[in-house]
Amino acid sequence: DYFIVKAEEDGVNVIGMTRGAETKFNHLEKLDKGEIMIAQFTEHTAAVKIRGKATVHTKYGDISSE
Amino acid sequence: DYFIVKAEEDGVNVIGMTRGAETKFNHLEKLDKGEIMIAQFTEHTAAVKIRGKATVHTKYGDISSE
Amino acid sequence: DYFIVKAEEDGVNVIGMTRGAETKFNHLEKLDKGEIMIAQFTEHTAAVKIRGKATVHTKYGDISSE
Amino acid sequence: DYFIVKAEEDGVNVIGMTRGAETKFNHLEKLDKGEIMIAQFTEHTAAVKIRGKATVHTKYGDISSE
Amino acid sequence: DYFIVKAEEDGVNVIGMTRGAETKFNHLEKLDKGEIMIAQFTEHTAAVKIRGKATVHTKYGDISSE
Amino acid sequence: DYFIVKAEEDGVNVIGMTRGAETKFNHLEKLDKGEIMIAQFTEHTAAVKIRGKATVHTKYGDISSE
Amino acid sequence: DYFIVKAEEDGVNVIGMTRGAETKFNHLEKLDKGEIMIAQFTEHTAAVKIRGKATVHTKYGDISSE
Amino acid sequence: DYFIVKAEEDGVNVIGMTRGAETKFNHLEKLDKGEIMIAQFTEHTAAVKIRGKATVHTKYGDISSE
Amino acid sequence: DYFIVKAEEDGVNVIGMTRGAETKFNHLEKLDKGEIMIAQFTEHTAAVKIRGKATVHTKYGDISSE
Amino acid sequence: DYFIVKAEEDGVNVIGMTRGAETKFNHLEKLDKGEIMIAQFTEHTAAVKIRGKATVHTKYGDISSE
Amino acid sequence: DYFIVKAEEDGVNVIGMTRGAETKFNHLEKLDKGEIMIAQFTEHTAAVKIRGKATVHTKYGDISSE
Ligand SMILES: N[C@@H](Cc1c[nH]c2ccccc12)C(=O)O
Ligand SMILES: N[C@@H](Cc1c[nH]c2ccccc12)C(=O)O
Ligand SMILES: N[C@@H](Cc1c[nH]c2ccccc12)C(=O)O
Ligand SMILES: N[C@@H](Cc1c[nH]c2ccccc12)C(=O)O
Ligand SMILES: N[C@@H](Cc1c[nH]c2ccccc12)C(=O)O
Ligand SMILES: N[C@@H](Cc1c[nH]c2ccccc12)C(=O)O
Ligand SMILES: N[C@@H](Cc1c[nH]c2ccccc12)C(=O)O
Ligand SMILES: N[C@@H](Cc1c[nH]c2ccccc12)C(=O)O
Ligand SMILES: N[C@@H](Cc1c[nH]c2ccccc12)C(=O)O
Ligand SMILES: N[C@@H](Cc1c[nH]c2ccccc12)C(=O)O
Ligand SMILES: N[C@@H](Cc1c[nH]c2ccccc12)C(=O)O
Repeated sequence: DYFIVKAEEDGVNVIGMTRGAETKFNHLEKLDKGEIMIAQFTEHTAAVKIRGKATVHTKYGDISSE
Repeated sequence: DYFIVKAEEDGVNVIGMTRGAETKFNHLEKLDKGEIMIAQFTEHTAAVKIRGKATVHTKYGDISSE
Repeated sequence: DYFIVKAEEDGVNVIGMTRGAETKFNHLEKLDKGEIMIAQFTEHTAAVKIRGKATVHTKYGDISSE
Repeated sequence: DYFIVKAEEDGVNVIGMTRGAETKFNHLEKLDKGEIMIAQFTEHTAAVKIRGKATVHTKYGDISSE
Repeated sequence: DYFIVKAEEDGVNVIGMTRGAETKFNHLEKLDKGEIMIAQFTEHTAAVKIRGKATVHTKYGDISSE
Repeated sequence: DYFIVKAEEDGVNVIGMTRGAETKFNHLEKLDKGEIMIAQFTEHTAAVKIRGKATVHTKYGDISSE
Repeated sequence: DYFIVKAEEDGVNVIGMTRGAETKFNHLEKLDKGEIMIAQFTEHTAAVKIRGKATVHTKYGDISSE
Repeated sequence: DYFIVKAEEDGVNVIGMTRGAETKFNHLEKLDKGEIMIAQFTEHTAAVKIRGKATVHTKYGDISSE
Repeated sequence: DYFIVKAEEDGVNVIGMTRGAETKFNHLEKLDKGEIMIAQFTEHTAAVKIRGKATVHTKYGDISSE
Repeated sequence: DYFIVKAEEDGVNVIGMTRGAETKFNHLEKLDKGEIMIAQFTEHTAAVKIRGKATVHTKYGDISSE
Repeated sequence: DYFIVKAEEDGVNVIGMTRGAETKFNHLEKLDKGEIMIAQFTEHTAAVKIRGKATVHTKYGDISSE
């Protein structure tokens, strides 16, 4: 499974959260306006948090973050 | 399987509940208004509880929590 | 497989029932009005009972409990 | 695979029938009016019998028992 | 795979037939009017015969027995 | 995979034919008018022949035998 | 995978052809008018030839042989 | 995966081509007008050539050879 | 996965290209006008090139080569 | 799973990001206007970032980067 | 998974890019106008770049390169 994040402003944060008994941040990717990140769930990333104005494209539809 | 939670207010709680014979909270993620969390079910998380005003996007539709 | 329970009143009970030769309650989660629980079937939970006024969202449609 | 039983009256019986060379009852769950039971087929339950007035939601449609 | 039998009269017979080189009856379940049986194919049951007035709900449609 | 045979007259024959290098009859089930047989393909049955007036419900549609 | 042959005249031939480096006939089933044969592909049968007037029902549609 | 060839004239050739580092003919089946051949891809047959006037029914549609 | 090539002129080339670290031609099949070739991807063939006027039928539609 | 990037200007960057506990760039492919890159997720690439004006074609729709 | 490239001019390049920690070119196939290449992703090819005027047919639609 993957999803797509398109930044609608500068400095959007796509934050990977660890898989496992602990939930910590494993990576923070900064996207500037108009940049796209296509990302999977992985052995290391079981949840993702998005901060900033972006459009997230998923199996269940397109959702805007703010 | 994954689902998406978009916070419609500050301080939304996304609470992971443990897989196994016991059911305890393994993590509490706080989302502020407009933030998005995309999360899977995992070896450690077999149920999730959402408190606060949010929209939950799932395979079975979009549901509002309050 | 998972399903979603949204409490339409306070004190909704989502009761996990054990997988195996025996059928006992393994967990009782109390939901207050507007709270959402997203839950899977697991190694430990093979059936679930819902008491109280709620909406249950499943692969086969949305069903109201009372 | 799972199905959902919603009791339309008090005292609905959801009876699990054993998997194996023998067919006996392994569990009888009593549902009162408005209660919902979501149940899977399992290693121990290969058939289910429903007595009383209920709605059964399945992959093949919604069926009323009486 | 499973199917559903709803008895439209008393004394409907749902007869499990053995899987294997031999074909014998392994179980006869009697359903009274309005009762529902949800049943899988299993290691022990590879065919089923229905006698009496019932509605059988399957992947390929709903069929009435008489 | 399974299919359903509904007898439209007395004495319908549902004949199981063996899987393997040889093709012989392994079972003959007689259905009387209105009776339903739901049957799988199995380790022992790789083909089936139907004689008599019946409706056969399959993945590819409903077919009448005569 | 299976297919269905309905004989539209007497003496329809459903001929199983061997799986393997060789292609020979492994079985010839004669169908009389109105009889139905439901048959799988198997370890021993990788192709089938139909002679005579019949309707063949398959995943890709219904086809008439003559 | 299988496909169906219906001969629209006498002497249609359905030619099996070998799977492997080499590509040779492993079998030539002659079909007369109106005959149907239902054939799978196999361990031994990875491609098929059809000569003569026929209709080929496949997952991607019906195609006429000439 | 397979695809179908129908030659729209004489001398159409269907060229199998090797799977592996190297990419060479493993086979060249010549098709005359109206002939059909149904071919899979295999252990030995990971790409195919078509020269000449043909119609190629695939999962993604029908495409004409020239 | 794969996706397609079509460059709408010169110097579009398609950046592979490593799978694993670390997230680093493993490759940067430069596309000039009109060039197409079709890329999978792999053992080594679990996320991808696109910079520059491009159209990204995915399972969830076509998305423009800027 | 496979895709199809149809050259709309002479000298279209279909370039295979290696799977693995390194990303290098493993093959360059030159297509002349009207030629079709049907290609899979493989153990050795995890991405593909197309240069020149072509139509690329994929699971996600038809895309023109220039
Ligand atoms: N460490 C958690 C991360 C997680 C996934 N889904 C979640 C839902 C809620 C809270 C945490 C999570 C896990 O692997 O399970
Ligand atoms: N610990 C429980 C968590 C759970 C999952 N689904 C549930 C439904 C109801 C109650 C608890 C649960 C389990 O692994 O099974
Ligand atoms: N312990 C039972 C729980 C159960 C699942 N589905 C049921 C249906 C009816 C009654 C009980 C059940 C089992 O594992 O099988
Ligand atoms: N013990 C039986 C239960 C059963 C399942 N499906 C049935 C259909 C008819 C009668 C009995 C059954 C079995 O495991 O197979
Ligand atoms: N004993 C038979 C039962 C059976 C299944 N499908 C059938 C169809 C026809 C006759 C018998 C059967 C078997 O396992 O195969
Ligand atoms: N014994 C044969 C039965 C069979 C299956 N499908 C067929 C089609 C044609 C003739 C015979 C058959 C087999 O296992 O393969
Ligand atoms: N013996 C051949 C039978 C066969 C299957 N499909 C075919 C298509 C053409 C010719 C022969 C065949 C095989 O196993 O492969
Ligand atoms: N021997 C070839 C046969 C083949 C299959 N698909 C093809 C496409 C083109 C040419 C040959 C083939 C192989 O196993 O791969
Ligand atoms: N030998 C190459 C063949 C190939 C498949 N798909 C391709 C795409 C482009 C170039 C070559 C190829 C491989 O196995 O991977
Ligand atoms: N190294 C990370 C890359 C990654 C995949 N999906 C992500 C989402 C957010 C941040 C990083 C990632 C991983 O394998 O998991
Ligand atoms: N060598 C890379 C090739 C690749 C696949 N998808 C990509 C996306 C971006 C950059 C490189 C790639 C890998 O196996 O993963």
